[in-house]
Amino acid sequence: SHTYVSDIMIEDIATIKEGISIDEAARVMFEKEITHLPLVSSDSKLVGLVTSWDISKSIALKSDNLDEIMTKNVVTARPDEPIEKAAEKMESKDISALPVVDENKRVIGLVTSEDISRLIEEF
Amino acid sequence: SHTYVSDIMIEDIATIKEGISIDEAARVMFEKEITHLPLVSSDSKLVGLVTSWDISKSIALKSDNLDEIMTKNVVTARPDEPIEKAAEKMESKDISALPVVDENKRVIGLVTSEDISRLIEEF
Ligand SMILES: C[S@@+](CC[C@H](N)C(=O)[O-])C[C@H]1O[C@@H](n2cnc3c(N)ncnc32)[C@H](O)[C@@H]1O
Ligand SMILES: C[S@@+](CC[C@H](N)C(=O)[O-])C[C@H]1O[C@@H](n2cnc3c(N)ncnc32)[C@H](O)[C@@H]1O
Repeated sequence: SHTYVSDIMIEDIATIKEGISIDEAARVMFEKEITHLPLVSSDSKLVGLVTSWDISKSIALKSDNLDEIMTKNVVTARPDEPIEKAAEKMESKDISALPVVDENKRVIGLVTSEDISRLIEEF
Repeated sequence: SHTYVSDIMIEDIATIKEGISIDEAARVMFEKEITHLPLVSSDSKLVGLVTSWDISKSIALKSDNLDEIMTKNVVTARPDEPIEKAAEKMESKDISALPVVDENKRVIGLVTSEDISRLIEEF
């Protein structure tokens, strides 16, 4: 298709800082109606990802430690990547969103399977 | 595309019965690695939907009552519906999955934006 991640990614995204609690992460997801929260260091570098599935997992495992339930090895996308490559990464890992990072690993957006799915109306 | 919901829907899906607790719903989502759980009556009719976002909401609202946090007015799809129509419904309501129901409102599958997104590689 000649469509790139930068053409469809969401740029105004919520992120959370290291040290936040599970309750606080759940409150941000509820207030902003979102399901994916990149965790960033004080210089905005990506260090992890918390999803609503991870919050649900914390109830199943009776854990109150965000560090225990978050994902540290995050699959990401580059802004100049074709959307087919992003879709393939999400399919192969059974995930539905990729933080978009620049060359310094700073989070500049989020691309989701929802954003790709809605393109189907144009094909 | 001439693709219909029945061509891409997941048929082997987990459902939960009325009366289940938030903890139990969270455990099913964790064990099956899923984010959407249709709630069905004793005769398999759709009565509601619980997602991992709703479980996360229960922490934000400090609620322990599934009935309070589940969605009762569920947007669904029919198996003979074009996938473009399903994608349009999900986009307009900011949701990422639709239970697929037969003419008796029995749940026969689930269609997700992930299933539609992965078709992009074929266009
Ligand atoms: C494997 S998925 C399974 C459930 C469901 N398919 C979903 O997308 O949430 C759930 C796990 O994937 C992780 N995850 C989500 N997006 C990710 C990404 N871009 N990179 C690495 N892990 C990710 C979450 O942190 C969570 O632990
Ligand atoms: C509006 S979405 C916002 C967050 C995120 N976009 C997502 O898809 O989870 C969250 C709410 O949508 C509801 N929901 C999800 N799928 C639905 C469907 N097919 N019909 C009605 N409500 C649905 C969930 O129960 C949850 O309360």
